[in-house]
Amino acid sequence: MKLVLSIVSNKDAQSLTSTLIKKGYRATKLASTGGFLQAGNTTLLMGVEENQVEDVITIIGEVCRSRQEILTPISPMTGPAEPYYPYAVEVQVGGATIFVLDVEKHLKV
Amino acid sequence: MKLVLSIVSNKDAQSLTSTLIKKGYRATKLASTGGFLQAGNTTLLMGVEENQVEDVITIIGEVCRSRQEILTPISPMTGPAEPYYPYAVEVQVGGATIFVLDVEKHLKV
Amino acid sequence: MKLVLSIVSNKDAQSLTSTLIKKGYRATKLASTGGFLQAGNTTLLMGVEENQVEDVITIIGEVCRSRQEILTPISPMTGPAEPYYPYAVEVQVGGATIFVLDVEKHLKV
Ligand SMILES: Nc1ncnc2c1ncn2[C@@H]1O[C@@H]2COP(=O)(O)O[C@H]3[C@@H](O)[C@H](n4cnc5c(N)ncnc54)O[C@@H]3COP(=O)(O)O[C@H]2[C@H]1O
Ligand SMILES: Nc1ncnc2c1ncn2[C@@H]1O[C@@H]2COP(=O)(O)O[C@H]3[C@@H](O)[C@H](n4cnc5c(N)ncnc54)O[C@@H]3COP(=O)(O)O[C@H]2[C@H]1O
Ligand SMILES: Nc1ncnc2c1ncn2[C@@H]1O[C@@H]2COP(=O)(O)O[C@H]3[C@@H](O)[C@H](n4cnc5c(N)ncnc54)O[C@@H]3COP(=O)(O)O[C@H]2[C@H]1O
Repeated sequence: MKLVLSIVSNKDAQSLTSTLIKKGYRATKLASTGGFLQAGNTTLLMGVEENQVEDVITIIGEVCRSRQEILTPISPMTGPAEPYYPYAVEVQVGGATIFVLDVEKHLKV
Repeated sequence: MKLVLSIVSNKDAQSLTSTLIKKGYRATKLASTGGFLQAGNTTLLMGVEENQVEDVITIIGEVCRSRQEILTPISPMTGPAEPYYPYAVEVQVGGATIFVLDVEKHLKV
Repeated sequence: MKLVLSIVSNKDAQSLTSTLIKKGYRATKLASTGGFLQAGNTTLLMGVEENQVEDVITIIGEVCRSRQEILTPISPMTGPAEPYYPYAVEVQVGGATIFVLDVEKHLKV
């Protein structure tokens, strides 16, 4: 049993969850915030049998399309009250960051 | 040291947390959403000494009673605006899904 | 690759995240609740290269100052409607609780 932890954009979270559920997988969603952009995203937790991890990763890659966007992060040196943002950055958004962790014990009570 | 990650129903989360805390355990709660029912539930994170994992699992099992309910998940093919839900399902709710992960390093700073 | 999971006070979360991001680290924040005080705190998730874990732990320790405070937890035996809290406790707040977990697979799609 593995724990697949994926951080995905909010735009992709709903269709990703639907796709995974329709294929019989189980998932738990957490509302999260990206440290750099300080924008909301979604952290998906999935306990997955080892032999199904590759399939899950494939699904995530198909549903979450990575794309370039120009964005303005709230500068850590100023706050939201600051009307002038001195820089814009081009970042890759969408896509997914995936961590696979080993699970020593998995049970339902 | 192990990390015990438990997904429990919101109805059980408060009494589960109280019971664990009264017994001296430490816990951190995250508000989460089940992928299938799209309803709120609770993800509990607990760093637990290896020799106490069994006790923690026993407590979770005693507090979180699993039961059958008829529920209507919001269909992934429609949205909340859709007034007609074409199906109801009997699902097991309550109970807990538990993952035990190994912790390589645990420290407080 | 390791997953560094840190539970920090809300007061420290913003400056901690800024400091980590300025040094090039990536982080995802989750809003969480401490089981004992039932107060909001922040759970930070960071995928970190193994040789950078020590640096990350040092940063967390420098930014999150641990201090003593007198606090009144909402008693698990009563509820928020209860006007009389029979006890106050001195607890250590601030600081950080850190768990380092091994990551078997890390990828971006
Ligand atoms: N310190 C930094 N300096 C310069 N650029 C930076 C940066 N941190 C992030 N970025 C850039 O900004 C994008 C959004 O990052 P954010 O932290 O808001 O949102 C991130 C974060 O929530 C999560 N994430 C990615 N890698 C992570 C890791 N190693 N640990 C924890 N969370 C991670 O996935 C979201 C998307 O990450 P992704 O890498 O695709 O895309 C990142 C990356 O292109
Ligand atoms: N391997 C895993 N990885 C990550 N999270 C997990 C997990 N197994 C369970 N969970 C979490 O625990 C909640 C209860 O799961 P349980 O299997 O008891 O109870 C489930 C199960 O009886 C059923 N169910 C879940 N996914 C299904 C699917 N793909 N197809 C059919 N029935 C499903 O609906 C109930 C509620 O599911 P929901 O997703 O709303 O909420 C789930 C989910 O948040
Ligand atoms: N092993 C672990 N697993 C999961 N999460 C953990 C953890 N150790 C610490 N945490 C998280 O870190 C926060 C601060 O913990 P700390 O031990 O520094 O500071 C704690 C500790 O001094 C005390 N405390 C916590 N649980 C206690 C208990 N069962 N009995 C007596 N004192 C407790 O109250 C402070 C605030 O605790 P609170 O639960 O509100 O918030 C905790 C909790 O969210």
